[in-house]
Order: sequence, then structure tokens, then C-alpha cells
Amino acid sequence: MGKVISIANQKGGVGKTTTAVNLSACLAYLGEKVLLIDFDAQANATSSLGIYDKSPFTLYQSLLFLEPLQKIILDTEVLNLKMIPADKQLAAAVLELANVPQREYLLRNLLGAVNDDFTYIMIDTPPSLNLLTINALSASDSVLIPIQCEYFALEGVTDLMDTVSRIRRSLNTNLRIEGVLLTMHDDRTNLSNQVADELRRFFGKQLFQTIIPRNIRLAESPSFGKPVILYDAKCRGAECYMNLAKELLSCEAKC
Amino acid sequence: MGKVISIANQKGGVGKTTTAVNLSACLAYLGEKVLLIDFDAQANATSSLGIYDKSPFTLYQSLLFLEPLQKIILDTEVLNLKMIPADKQLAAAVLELANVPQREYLLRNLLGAVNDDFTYIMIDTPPSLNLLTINALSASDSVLIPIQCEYFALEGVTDLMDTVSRIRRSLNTNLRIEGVLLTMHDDRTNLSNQVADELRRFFGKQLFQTIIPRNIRLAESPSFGKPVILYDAKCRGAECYMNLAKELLSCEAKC
Ligand SMILES: Nc1ncnc2c1ncn2[C@@H]1O[C@H](COP(=O)(O)OP(=O)(O)OP(=O)(O)O)[C@@H](O)[C@H]1O
Ligand SMILES: Nc1ncnc2c1ncn2[C@@H]1O[C@H](COP(=O)(O)OP(=O)(O)OP(=O)(O)O)[C@@H](O)[C@H]1O
Ligand SMILES: [Mg+2]
Ligand SMILES: [Mg+2]
Repeated sequence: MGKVISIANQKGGVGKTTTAVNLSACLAYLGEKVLLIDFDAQANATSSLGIYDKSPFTLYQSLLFLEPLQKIILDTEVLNLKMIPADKQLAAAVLELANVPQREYLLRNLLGAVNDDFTYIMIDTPPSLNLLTINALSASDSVLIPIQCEYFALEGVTDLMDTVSRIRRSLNTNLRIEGVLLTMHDDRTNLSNQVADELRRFFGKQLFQTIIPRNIRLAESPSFGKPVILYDAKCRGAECYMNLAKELLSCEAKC
Repeated sequence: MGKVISIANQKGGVGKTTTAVNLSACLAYLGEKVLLIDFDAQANATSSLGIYDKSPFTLYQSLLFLEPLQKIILDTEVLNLKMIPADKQLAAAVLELANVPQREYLLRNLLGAVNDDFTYIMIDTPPSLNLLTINALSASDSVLIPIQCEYFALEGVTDLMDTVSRIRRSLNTNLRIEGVLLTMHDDRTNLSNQVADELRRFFGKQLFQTIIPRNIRLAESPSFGKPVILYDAKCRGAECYMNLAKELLSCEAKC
């Protein structure tokens, strides 16, 4: 049984996609069998892995017509990493599924058929708490929360924790917090360090030891359709995401 | 009759709130009577102007029970700048209004009563195309689109333009593009310059001449509850937003 982890945070631009893509690639590099699902109609994770031509079947069709997920799983340039691409119609699914029974569990029901083929299933989510994000959280064993080291991050934290406990109470009693990840940290600025201290106080052990620094190579690699370990494996961004993958695996063994 | 401008872009973290707050403050500083409406349940624009205690009436109640907007307009520290704060319940409004007749025009109908008291009404929107953003675009004369100088910005541009023309065809025939604003530009990186060149080719004259640089003071000022012209008027961030306000006004006179 693969472990399902959603990468989620309602605040926009905090590094959800960058984390989903690079953590998945590093876990695959370390030998895990990983499936990355792009559940955001913006399809940023899809293009970050160089997938441009759309397959005949889409995730939208799977959700609406319960087509088996196997039909839409694609290979990527990274060994052991497969992906389910997003498509623009996903945005329409939010409205069209609004009155479908069990609408929050559509993804969870579809994942049953592929779960045993992978050790990790990662889900990138959009910057809002719509039906797609709720589907992802309902299907997940845990949620990994990237948080930018900026002021608005502090404001949104309690909302986010309320959301996770609401989902745990109503839709998915198993949902745990995999961890909180500090992203785009710039140790030259007071703001970044102050926010990091504040989040450390708030989250304690739930905070990953690994911190992701602001690193231009992480922003450049999507334009080449490659995760950072294939674009520039020696840069700090690649090193930190590899450390994060190792930390996740070692916690798995211990926790 | 005040001009209504929405600040919108589905991509998260591109500088919508930073632009809505600082452009509003600069227009007010130049003598315009400005109302800023925070239409994002994250309420980042509300806290950026130091508004923490909630008023008895909320925007959520106005939308659902058609309470007059005058009841929820608050003063800010900036002369000539008033604000309608967001509240967390706004997120619930998206679902609760789904079956209300004329649901896309609720804000437009409410604005009729206050329109004459202001020369500019600016609306900050969330990072998704939900009913709130659609309400804002339906109520607007134009939309100002902040775009981050990063790779994913290029990907999202055609989606965004499709969205604007869809709204123009179905809900608001007057909706124009006020302009496209490059944000978080860092002229030391190739990525930033390459994306800026690409966006200049794509948008031509629709691109504002003013470019907003990455400037830490813009990220610090919300934690003091002040727009950047009150926090550090001499920094590059403040200067550029003041230039943007002047460019907007001069275009008004000319266009
Ligand atoms: N550590 C980092 N260093 C530098 N740039 C980064 C870093 N992490 C992410 N970025 C860049 O910042 C921008 C926002 O990141 P990303 O798109 O991953 O966030 P997101 O949370 O997925 O956004 P959205 O809310 O729109 O889904 C992107 O342009 C990305 O390339
Ligand atoms: N020019 C800039 N220089 C430095 N930091 C900036 C700049 N503009 C915005 N920021 C910071 O970047 C982050 C994202 O900006 P902001 O929150 O304004 O974007 P947004 O589009 O409103 O996000 P959301 O999609 O969540 O609504 C914030 O922490 C903000 O303080
Ligand atoms: Mg993303
Ligand atoms: Mg915002």
C-alpha cells in the first residue's frame, strides 16, 4: 500500500508545486516508486516535468466518468517517477461535481486500483480550498504544508490548521500532518528569520528540520521541464530537497 | 462615478494584495478618494492596513443579506483611503451563494449605492476563479493583472486572457484590461529578464511602463499594518508604486 501525501496550503505561491515535483523526484531517485498527481488546473507540476502533449484521457474524465486511473498514468524522465497530468478542464470539474453524491471521495475511490503499484503517491493542490483540494485531502494519509517565510504565512496558519481538523472530523479520520516545511528562506533578511522563529515556536516538532532556501535554480528548472536534480544536482535547492526526502524516509522508519 | 478596478490573477503569490494595498494608498496620497475592498477570505489586504478588530457587520452579510455597504466601510491610517475588510466567512459564501439568482452580480448591485463617494474602487481577489473573483470582475470597469517575473507566469497568461474574455462575453461587456504589471522583478537574474522580455512581446502596450522590483520593504510593511508609503516612503518599492499610481492617472487623462 502506497502512502498518499497531499501538498497543500491555501496561500498562493508558497512553493507547493516546487515541493511536490522536487520531493517526488528525490524520493524516486532514492529508489521509492512514486506517483505524482497534478490536481491543479494551472498544471504547473505537469509542465515542470516536461509533459506538454496531452494524453487522450484526462484526470477530468476519470473524476467525472470514473475511468480507471491506469489509463492516464505517464512516465517521466526520472526513473521510478510516474505522473498523472492535470488538464484545464479540472477547473470546470469543481462546478460540475458539486451535486454528485460522494463528491469528496471520488479521488480516494479511484486511487484504490493503483495504490499497490507505488510506495508514495504525492498530490499537488491548487491555492484554494475547493472540491479538488478537499478530494485530495480526503484521499490522503497525511498532508505536507509548505510555508513561505513571509508575514502573510503567519496570518494563514490558524486557518490552515482549522481546515485540516475540519477534514479530519468530517471526511478522513486518518489525516495526519506529515510536516510543515519552511520554503524560500533567505537567511540574509530579518523578516525571513523572524517568521521562521515564529513558525518554529508554533509548530515545534511538526516542522521539518530541512529548510528550503530561496535558490534561483529551483525557479529556473521548470522552464527546462526538469526537476532540479536533473537540471543542477549540485545546487543548494537540489541538496535541500534531497535532504527533505531522506528526512521523510527516516521519519517513516522511526515514527 | 468611481472607476472600479479588480486586481486579479489565478496564479498564487504574484503580488495581487501588495499591489491592491500600495496602489490604493498611493492614489489616495495623490488626492484621489479611494475605496479598497478585500474580497479574499485570507484577509491579507485587511491586515496590511492594520485593521484587526472586526466590525459588527461583514462583507459576507452584505452579500448574503444585501446589507448596505456603507455599514461596513472603515477608515484607514491613510487620508482619502477607506476600506471594506474581508472576513473568514467569505470562503463559505462561495458555496452558499451557488444557487442564488443573479449570484454573479451581487457585488455590482451593492456598489451602486457607494460608487459616487469615490473616484477609485479597488478590489483585491483570491488566487482562484471562484464566485468571489467572478463577482469582482462583473462589477469592474477594468482588471489590473500583476504578473510575477517567473516561468509559471508565462504558462498561466493565456488561461488568464481566456478568462477575461469569457467574463466580457457573458457577464460584463465593459470589462477592459487596465494593464499588466510586472512584479517581483530582479534584474540580477536571467530568468526575471527573460520572462519580462517574453511578457513585453506578448502584451505590448498593455504592459505598464512601471515595473515593481523585488524589495524586502514591501514584504515587511504588512507586518506593521502600514502601506509601504507610510512604512518607508524612500525605498524603491514605495517609489515604484507611486510611479504606477501616476502612470494610471496620466493614462486616465490621455486614454
Ligand atoms: N525555494 C525557492 N527558491 C526560489 N524560487 C522558488 C522557490 N520555491 C518556489 N520558487 C518559485 O516561486 C514561485 C512560486 O512557487 P510555486 O509555484 O511552487 O508555489 P505554489 O504554492 O505551487 O503556487 P500556487 O499557489 O499558484 O499553486 C514559482 O515561480 C517558483 O519557481
Ligand atoms: N515586489 C515585492 N518584493 C518583495 N516581496 C514581495 C513583493 N510583492 C509581494 N511580495 C511578497 O510576496 C508574497 C506574495 O505577495 P502577495 O501576497 O501580495 O501575492 P498575492 O498574489 O496577493 O497572493 P495570493 O495569491 O495568496 O492572494 C508576500 O509575502 C508579499 O509580502
Ligand atoms: Mg502550484
Ligand atoms: Mg493576496
